[in-house]
Amino acid sequence: VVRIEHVFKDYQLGEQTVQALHDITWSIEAGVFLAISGPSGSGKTTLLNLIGCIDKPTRGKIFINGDDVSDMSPNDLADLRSRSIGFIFQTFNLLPVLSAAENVEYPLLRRTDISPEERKKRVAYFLDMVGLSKFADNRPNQLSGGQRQRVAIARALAIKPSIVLADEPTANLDKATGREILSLMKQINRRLKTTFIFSTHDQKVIDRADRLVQMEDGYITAFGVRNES
Amino acid sequence: VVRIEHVFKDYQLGEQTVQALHDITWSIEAGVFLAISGPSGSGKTTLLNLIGCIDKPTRGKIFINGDDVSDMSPNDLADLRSRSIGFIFQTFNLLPVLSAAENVEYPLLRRTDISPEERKKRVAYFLDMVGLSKFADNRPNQLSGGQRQRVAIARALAIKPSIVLADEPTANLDKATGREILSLMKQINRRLKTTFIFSTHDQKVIDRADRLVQMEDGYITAFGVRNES
Ligand SMILES: Nc1ncnc2c1ncn2[C@@H]1O[C@H](COP(=O)(O)OP(=O)(O)OP(=O)(O)O)[C@@H](O)[C@H]1O
Ligand SMILES: Nc1ncnc2c1ncn2[C@@H]1O[C@H](COP(=O)(O)OP(=O)(O)OP(=O)(O)O)[C@@H](O)[C@H]1O
Ligand SMILES: [Mg+2]
Ligand SMILES: [Mg+2]
Repeated sequence: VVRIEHVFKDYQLGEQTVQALHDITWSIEAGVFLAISGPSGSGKTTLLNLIGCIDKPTRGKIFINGDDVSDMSPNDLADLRSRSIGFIFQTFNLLPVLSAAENVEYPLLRRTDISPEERKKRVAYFLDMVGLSKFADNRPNQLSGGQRQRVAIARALAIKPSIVLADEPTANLDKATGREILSLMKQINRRLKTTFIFSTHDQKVIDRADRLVQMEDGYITAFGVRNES
Repeated sequence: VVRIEHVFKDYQLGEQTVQALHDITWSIEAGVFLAISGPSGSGKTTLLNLIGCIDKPTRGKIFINGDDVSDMSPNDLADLRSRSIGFIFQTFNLLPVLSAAENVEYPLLRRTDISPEERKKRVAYFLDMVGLSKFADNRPNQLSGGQRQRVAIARALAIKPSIVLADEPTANLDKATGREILSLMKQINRRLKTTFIFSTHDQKVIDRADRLVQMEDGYITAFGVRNES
């Protein structure tokens, strides 16, 4: 469902060029529960941003569902993201003037195929799934760190995308809440065959993944497959 | 070093009053390594903000080094914070237009007792301690999540404060980096007798704490003391 071919990502820093990703080549099968781990600064977020089409590689190609994303217009990419890719950002990126419910609803507004009633139903359902029904009207600055993270999670899941990109989705959650969220995602993965791609430092997530990738200094250093029941 | 007496914190949410903290009474001895744990939304950040004097209780009193902070002017509080309290925020709160080094230096600019040479020395020293010497000139948007977290940590430690308030300082760090940062803080705690107060979901931090507090729904539900070598 995701194919990455000889992808490089460079950043300019003053006069220097920083190589954040080197020669990444990789295929991700549909329906996997994949964890990318690696030290701070190793390139996990950079890679997720390229797969999520919110950034472009310096070299190389990325294919989502078989389509070359470098051929797509900004409008096509925005459509792709609102239909197929749910992104849970490391820094949440909630809209401060909107309530929790409005934040969850926001990406659905673009979807002409979803009725207003269906939209409201999904918002209520996913806020409930992450334990935040009582906080639907709170704005982000009226929420704790872990509550904001859960709004970001509900927002990505409510799209019912084919691919969920989750950048450290449990970093700000206590163990019990983290386990609940992980089980929710596993359920969705099993029932709807949604592909989950995590960047994570959390051993709980790594333990429940069926594919593992290790990164270091912008390289992929190991691939692992686990046969899970 | 910190005394909290019958502290309550309420928030207005539309017509409702949300009680985020109930009747917190607690004394924290100088030089402890204290971890506050509890579910997402239980009030940890709220409590840290009150101890750090960046918020005021709705009722009750807070004493820092014996002084009642409700008597202090905004200027006195700002001085107190720039001298005695290092705060590592859950959302880092770095200044986007400044480099990593400038962000670490920022609270020191207010300190007329520290020479420019001493300031530069401290910035270099603490950036090195958190493994970011090579990233001194990067701005926050040119840093990974864990790198930003480490800049926030260096910024708080460079003040050499008597109290460090750390709101989930390892949430975005891989295990190895998290352990290094924790050992650094333990060293500072032992050598300089700095008081460390953590809000955390990380078992590694809890395991190295000599005082533990559990919170739930705005109440303290348990206190623990560990006799550590
Ligand atoms: N705009 C930029 N300019 C220069 N360097 C950058 C920029 N963005 C990221 N980097 C560098 O790219 C490297 C990879 O960053 P990335 O955010 O992908 O790391 P990460 O694996 O997600 O780390 P963490 O676990 O800390 O979140 C880092 O060393 C970072 O300093
Ligand atoms: N400005 C506000 N208005 C209304 N409610 C608020 C406001 N700020 C915080 N709250 C509520 O106060 C409670 C405690 O929040 P706090 O940020 O202290 O939790 P926390 O223990 O730090 O959680 P986490 O582990 O998720 O970071 C939460 O339920 C939150 O929704
Ligand atoms: Mg990252
Ligand atoms: Mg918090």
